[in-house]
Amino acid sequence: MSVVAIANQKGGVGKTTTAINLGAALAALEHRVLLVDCDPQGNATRGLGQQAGSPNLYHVLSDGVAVGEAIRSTGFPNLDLLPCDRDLVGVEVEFARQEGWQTRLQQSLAGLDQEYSTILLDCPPSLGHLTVNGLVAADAVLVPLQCEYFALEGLSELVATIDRVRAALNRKLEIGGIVLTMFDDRTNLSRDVEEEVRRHFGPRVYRTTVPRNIRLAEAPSHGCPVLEYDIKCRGAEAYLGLAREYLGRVA
Amino acid sequence: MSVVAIANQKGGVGKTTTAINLGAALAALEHRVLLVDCDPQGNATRGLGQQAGSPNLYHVLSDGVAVGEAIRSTGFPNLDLLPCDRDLVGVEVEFARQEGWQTRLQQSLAGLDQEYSTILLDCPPSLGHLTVNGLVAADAVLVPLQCEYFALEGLSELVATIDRVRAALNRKLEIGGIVLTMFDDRTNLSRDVEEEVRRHFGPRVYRTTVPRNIRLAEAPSHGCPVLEYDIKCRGAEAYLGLAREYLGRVA
Ligand SMILES: Nc1ncnc2c1ncn2[C@@H]1O[C@H](COP(=O)(O)OP(=O)(O)OP(=O)(O)O)[C@@H](O)[C@H]1O
Ligand SMILES: Nc1ncnc2c1ncn2[C@@H]1O[C@H](COP(=O)(O)OP(=O)(O)OP(=O)(O)O)[C@@H](O)[C@H]1O
Ligand SMILES: [Mg+2]
Ligand SMILES: [Mg+2]
Repeated sequence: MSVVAIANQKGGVGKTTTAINLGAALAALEHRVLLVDCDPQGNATRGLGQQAGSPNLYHVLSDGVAVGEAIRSTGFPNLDLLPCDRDLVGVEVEFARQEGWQTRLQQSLAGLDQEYSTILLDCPPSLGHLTVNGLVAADAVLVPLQCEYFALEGLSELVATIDRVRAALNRKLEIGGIVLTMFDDRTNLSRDVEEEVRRHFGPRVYRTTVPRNIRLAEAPSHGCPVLEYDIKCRGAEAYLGLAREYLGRVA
Repeated sequence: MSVVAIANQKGGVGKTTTAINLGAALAALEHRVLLVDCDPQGNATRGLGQQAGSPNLYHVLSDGVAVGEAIRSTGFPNLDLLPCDRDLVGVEVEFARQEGWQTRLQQSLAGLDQEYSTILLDCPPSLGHLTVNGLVAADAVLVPLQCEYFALEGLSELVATIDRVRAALNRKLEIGGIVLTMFDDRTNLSRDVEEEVRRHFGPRVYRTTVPRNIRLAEAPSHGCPVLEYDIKCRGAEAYLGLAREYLGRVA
């Protein structure tokens, strides 16, 4: 089983869109996938047409409820969800006062090896307690990177945080890969950012890039992954390609 | 003097782009503007071609350094900057352990009435201590709203937070307006979101919408507002129109 944190403190770069659609693509390729919504915005939960209900991730992290009681099916074969909602913010406050909070998610997810081949963690746009919990629980980080200036600026900070977590809390943590998102091949900006990222991070950058494609933004309002909403669109093609490249890398 | 918090916990909706370019447009219309970068990402600082240096906002909030010592000129007439960088994250941790932290920014900005007609606060993508500090210091909130599903989903949470801050900490706080950003009139998604937001929030939604315009995403890599980078583009036109509409509302 691999646990992958989908993280980037820059907002709106495609973390949730990647978590939902890479998850669904891996599930379509017959892999058992669990998507954990670690962002109190609850976008991964809502984007799959679900409500958090109870128990959810808050109860798992705060009250020690068994993870199996909070996991729900999504209706999409091989893709399950551990949902959350705004209440998850409470964990940020509670963790600030506790010792040993860093490994709470890691401990909750232990023992799911037999049930899932991949667990994806959708992280919030910050480097706070919830994202750190995700980085400690993960084997690797998948970094969605919007091909724009502010997103590029924030990359060094994210890499520094990953290095700190690896040194102090999770020796196995590595950058599994950087995925270029919202790529618009008609603009110099996208191409310039791509060139700089590939020059700097080399083979850690996925060959597959995700184009800007309105169908990806429409699918969540229908409560389903893009593979279900419009399998022929460029967004669906990109995430299937990304899933195949991901599997090639972890094999 | 008006203090306006530019806030929305949804990531990547155009908070920083609105702070920089509305600020520059008001400055171009001969209003003295101070832009305060309240986001540890430091995007408003970098987007204006500046470095945080020292002292910066962290030192003002944490060590009580006088705000005047941290304010810098931007080179753009009538637009000054109170910069920050990653160190500002320290404030989130320190505030969690203190009483009365909510009014720290409000107190720091008091006494600037003679120098500026408008102070804009660029908030991070969260509803944590820094954003609450911004909401307590503000007279009104300007909410940039990306015309997409996840952004719409998060609006009720933001409104609830504003109501809580008004009731407990800042009686004068109101929603100054909602600005539709990254509007793409070729897509149904943008039009559907616009229709729903105008139906629900009525006159609180600015008539001016900001179109998706690549020049807005290019300008920060040149370290200047779009008015300086390409005054003839649709992005510059939109923010000048927004500035005029804003002035008409506060007059
Ligand atoms: N490749 C794409 N093409 C077009 N729209 C996209 C694409 N990827 C994401 N989007 C849309 O862009 C917006 C931001 O994406 P998303 O919410 O997935 O980012 P995020 O990093 O999870 O944001 P946050 O930082 O708030 O968690 C959403 O409205 C989403 O539907
Ligand atoms: N109207 C627009 N047209 C095209 N690109 C835009 C527009 N507004 C903002 N952008 C670009 O979209 C990205 C997100 O915008 P921005 O960083 O201003 O959002 P934000 O809400 O401040 O993000 P965060 O939540 O991380 O603080 C940036 O790369 C920016 O340059
Ligand atoms: Mg997200
Ligand atoms: Mg910003």
